[in-house]
Amino acid sequence: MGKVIAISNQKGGVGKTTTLINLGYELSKLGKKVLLIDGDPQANCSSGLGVQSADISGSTLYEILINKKTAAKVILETAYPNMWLLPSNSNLSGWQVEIAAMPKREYFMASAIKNLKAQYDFIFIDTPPSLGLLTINAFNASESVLIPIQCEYYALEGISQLLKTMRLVKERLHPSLHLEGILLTMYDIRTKLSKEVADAVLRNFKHKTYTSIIPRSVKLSEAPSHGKPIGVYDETGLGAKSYKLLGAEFLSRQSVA
Amino acid sequence: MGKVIAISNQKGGVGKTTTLINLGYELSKLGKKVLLIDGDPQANCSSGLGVQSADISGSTLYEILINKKTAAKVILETAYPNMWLLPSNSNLSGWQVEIAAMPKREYFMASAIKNLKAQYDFIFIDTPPSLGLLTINAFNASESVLIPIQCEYYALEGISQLLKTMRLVKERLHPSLHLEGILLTMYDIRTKLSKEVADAVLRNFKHKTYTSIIPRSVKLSEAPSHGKPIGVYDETGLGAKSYKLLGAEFLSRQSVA
Ligand SMILES: Nc1ncnc2c1ncn2[C@@H]1O[C@H](COP(=O)(O)OP(=O)(O)OP(=O)(O)O)[C@@H](O)[C@H]1O
Ligand SMILES: Nc1ncnc2c1ncn2[C@@H]1O[C@H](COP(=O)(O)OP(=O)(O)OP(=O)(O)O)[C@@H](O)[C@H]1O
Ligand SMILES: [Mg+2]
Ligand SMILES: [Mg+2]
Repeated sequence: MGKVIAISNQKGGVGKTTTLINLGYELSKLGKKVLLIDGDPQANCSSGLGVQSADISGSTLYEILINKKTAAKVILETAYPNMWLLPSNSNLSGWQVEIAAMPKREYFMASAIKNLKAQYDFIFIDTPPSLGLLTINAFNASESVLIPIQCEYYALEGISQLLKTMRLVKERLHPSLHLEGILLTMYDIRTKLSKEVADAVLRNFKHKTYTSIIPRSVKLSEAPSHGKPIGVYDETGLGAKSYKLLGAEFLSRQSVA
Repeated sequence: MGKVIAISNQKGGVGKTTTLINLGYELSKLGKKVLLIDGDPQANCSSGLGVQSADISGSTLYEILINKKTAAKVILETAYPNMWLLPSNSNLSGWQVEIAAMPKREYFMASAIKNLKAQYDFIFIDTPPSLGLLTINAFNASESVLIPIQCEYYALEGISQLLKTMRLVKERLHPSLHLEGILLTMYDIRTKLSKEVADAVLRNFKHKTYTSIIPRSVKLSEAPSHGKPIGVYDETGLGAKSYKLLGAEFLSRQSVA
């Protein structure tokens, strides 16, 4: 039965979308069936895999959430055998306003995707850099949350706010929600700052932090402009190796649960 | 009479807060009286200037917006003669939900700060990485919007969404809103990608894009952990020089309006 995991951090630009695409790809290469859901109106996950907004007009997560289309009609194959994409475009940003006053507004995404679990091993949901209704919906649709943390000063500040929001969701909306893991990203070996941030995270969350660390790598920032995961765009580089290690570590932690 | 400018881009991690602090500081060194308003519940602007959330509890932008305190009681002096800070903490994130159903909810910030204009030459408002109620409030409180754009692939995608939102705000809520300028940030001279993104931005927005470009610089990412603007933390480095050039160019564009 598929496990649903939200990738979230309200701090912007920390590597949420990059981790979704590349962890998803590495797991698909290890034979797992993976669905990526683009839950951010910026739709970077869709464009990072080469899907342009004009190609999917009227056939996105938004149409599923408003019951206009079924998921089966919207889900796209990718160029990679075990990986599928449920795309989005900027229409999704209007949805939060449309449903703001509706009852059970926090659970729309959960009910929209519950029938998909049986078809995949893992379903990852990308979230926008905020703790608004889209992110809360993604939390309620997920079993756990994977938190990328950029190895920079501001990134430390936001962790307590994010964990507080997760606790509130767990207490009030979704009791089984838990932390999947913390991933250190954009680690720059040239700077003291990266080490200081990494040490601080490990002091507080040692058992929950992946030993695989994603280095800052220009190739990783170039890959989305080619619409490819790093494991395809620059297979032998540091970026690809680090996400490959993460994929293996992520899987090994599943059985230990 | 002070000019109010929002610094905004819904794409996360593009250098909004970094530009607010450092452009503000450079203008203060040129003799302008500058107020920085932390309009993001992440409160990175406050912590980037060394102000910790516990020190300002009960005395932030939130208390002004709910009419519990006057701005004069909340505004802090900084270590720099011509620069002041109106701080925030995570309480601000609850405000958007509290006021979601109130009439004139888009104008609360505008009325809260209108009496401050006479005391400053420039007032800059930091915004969160979203186009929600906080950002709309900041737009309605401002004359113009300064848009930092990171020289990376995903950053290009979001510009049209941001400009569309600005147009809607201009048509429906605030007719005098205009684009202050576009700032290219985190330009990495080692990569083709930076040049491609910069060229694309210049093709579409040549007259509105500052010729001053902010390079990617480790010192810039270290400065906030010391609570200092880059012009103080690493005065002779590339980061400080680029924001100093921006300060001068920003001022020269004011008179040309
Ligand atoms: N390890 C890395 N090294 C260098 N660049 C990276 C790395 N990971 C991501 N990037 C780049 O940094 C930027 C931010 O990453 P990404 O968009 O994945 O973050 P995000 O958290 O999804 O952002 P948002 O908050 O806007 O959704 C992107 O331009 C991406 O290509
Ligand atoms: N020119 C630069 N070179 C290197 N690092 C930078 C530069 N500008 C900003 N940074 C760092 O990049 C990260 C993102 O910058 P910043 O927090 O200012 O962006 P933001 O747009 O305000 O993010 P958010 O969307 O979360 O509000 C921070 O860790 C910051 O220190
Ligand atoms: Mg993203
Ligand atoms: Mg910011």
